[in-house]
Amino acid sequence: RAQVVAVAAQKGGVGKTTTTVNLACALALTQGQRVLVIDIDPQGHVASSLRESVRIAGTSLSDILLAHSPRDLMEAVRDSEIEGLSLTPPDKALNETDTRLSTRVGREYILQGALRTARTLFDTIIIDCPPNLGNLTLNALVAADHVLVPCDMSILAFEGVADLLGTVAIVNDRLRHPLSVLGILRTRVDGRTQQINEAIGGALDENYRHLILDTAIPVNSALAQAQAAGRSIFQYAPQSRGAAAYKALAAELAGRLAAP
Amino acid sequence: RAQVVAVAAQKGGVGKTTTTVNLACALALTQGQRVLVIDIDPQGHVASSLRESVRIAGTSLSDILLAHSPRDLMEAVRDSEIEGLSLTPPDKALNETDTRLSTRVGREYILQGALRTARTLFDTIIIDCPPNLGNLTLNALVAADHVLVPCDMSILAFEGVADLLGTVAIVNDRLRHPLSVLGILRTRVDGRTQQINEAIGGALDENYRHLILDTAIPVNSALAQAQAAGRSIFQYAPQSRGAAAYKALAAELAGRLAAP
Ligand SMILES: Nc1ncnc2c1ncn2[C@@H]1O[C@H](COP(=O)(O)OP(=O)(O)OP(=O)(O)O)[C@@H](O)[C@H]1O
Ligand SMILES: Nc1ncnc2c1ncn2[C@@H]1O[C@H](COP(=O)(O)OP(=O)(O)OP(=O)(O)O)[C@@H](O)[C@H]1O
Ligand SMILES: [Mg+2]
Ligand SMILES: [Mg+2]
Repeated sequence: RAQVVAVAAQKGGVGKTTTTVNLACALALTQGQRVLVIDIDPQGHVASSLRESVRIAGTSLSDILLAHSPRDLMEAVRDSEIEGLSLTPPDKALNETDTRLSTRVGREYILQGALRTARTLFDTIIIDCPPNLGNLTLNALVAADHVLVPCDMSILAFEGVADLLGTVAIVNDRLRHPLSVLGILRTRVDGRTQQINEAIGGALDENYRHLILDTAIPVNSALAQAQAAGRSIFQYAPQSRGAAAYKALAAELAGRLAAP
Repeated sequence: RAQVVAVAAQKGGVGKTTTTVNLACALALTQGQRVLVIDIDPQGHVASSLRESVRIAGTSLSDILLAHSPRDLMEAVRDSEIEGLSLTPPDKALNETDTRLSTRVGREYILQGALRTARTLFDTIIIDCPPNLGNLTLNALVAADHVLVPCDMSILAFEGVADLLGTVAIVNDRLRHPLSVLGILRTRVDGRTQQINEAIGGALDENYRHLILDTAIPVNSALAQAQAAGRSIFQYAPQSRGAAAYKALAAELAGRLAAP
């Protein structure tokens, strides 16, 4: 049975998509896993980041979420050209879907119900979330076993962690769904700005010491260039610091995800 | 009568809040304007960025937007300690407000109606938008005369410009609201990564040549440090490249905003 991980942060631009794509590829390529990536962000940036290896599908995530009787997520899933990696297509209609979900009974549980088959077919399922705490992110959190929270070295991203953890607490308490925090991932750590790294790193340590992952992702222009080239970091620059960091992250998490 | 500018981009982390705060301060401090900043992003990062100069108010933006009979935005406005600058308080309840607006008749026009008095009291009104195209951003676009679109030097931010301009076209055509594009602002231009600057700068030039503003904002760690210190760049590091860039932006835009 697959472990489901939602990659979420209300703060924009902290590295949710970069982490989703490169962690998924690292789990598939270096840990030998079968990985499914679900892109529940209307921006559809997972497919842009891997456009060299992805074919656009017919059925969209919106078709599954808005169906009047339950549908199976697998109808929207397509294999990629990366060994062991499958994903859902980009879906700009998710903007309207978010609004339309507001009036559905049990709106938070729709994705969770659609994942039954997918959970038997993959080792890990990773969900890339939009930068907000609306119905789409809510569906991802309720469908997930764990949440991974990227946080870059900025005061605004640090403040955003508390908002997200507040939403996680609501999912646990009010919706009685056991969602664990897999960890806070420090991203875009820039060796040239030690002052702000120490300030934000220190604040994270003081408030969330037990949640901070050992692996931190350095600022590495190869990651942005790989995205522009439509490839994972492992295809674009396998020897880069970005590739090494995401490989280390996959190793750090694989053990925790495998545990029953 | 004030000119209203929405600062919007679906892509997260491109510099919407950094631009809103520092452009507003530059217009107040270097162009002698009376400026109102409206924070319609649930993250409430305008107040965090200026926390050394801001007092939290009683009435929130959600109180205004959800009122059953029209209320005046000025009930939520407070002066800051920065000469010529006023703003609305941070409002995390805007997350739920966004959902609750979905079922209101004419949901897109609520902020526009609440601005009548404010338009007579200020020279420029700037609205900081969340990283999505939901009801809050829609309200900001319909209330605005112009939209300013920050875009950093990344393929994902470049792709996001088309999504936003698509929404602007819907506001113009379907809602018959004359909204002009004040310009696309290149942000976080990093002198060390010329290759990607030329790629993204070139793509912007090819697709949106007439919309690209002359002023570009360089990557400047003083901007992030100023935010961490709760001050505008003009209070924190007035001689920095970031301060010079936002001063130049204010000069470039002041002329266009003043024109009847
Ligand atoms: N470690 C890194 N080094 C250099 N650039 C990075 C790194 N991580 C992310 N980036 C760049 O930063 C930008 C933001 O990253 P990304 O789009 O993954 O964030 P996000 O949280 O998914 O954004 P959104 O909130 O819009 O969904 C992108 O241009 C990406 O290429
Ligand atoms: N020119 C710049 N140089 C250096 N850092 C910058 C610059 N502009 C913005 N930043 C930093 O980049 C991060 C993103 O900026 P900001 O929060 O203003 O973007 P945003 O578009 O408002 O994000 P969101 O989508 O979450 O609302 C912040 O940490 C900010 O300090
Ligand atoms: Mg993303
Ligand atoms: Mg912002």
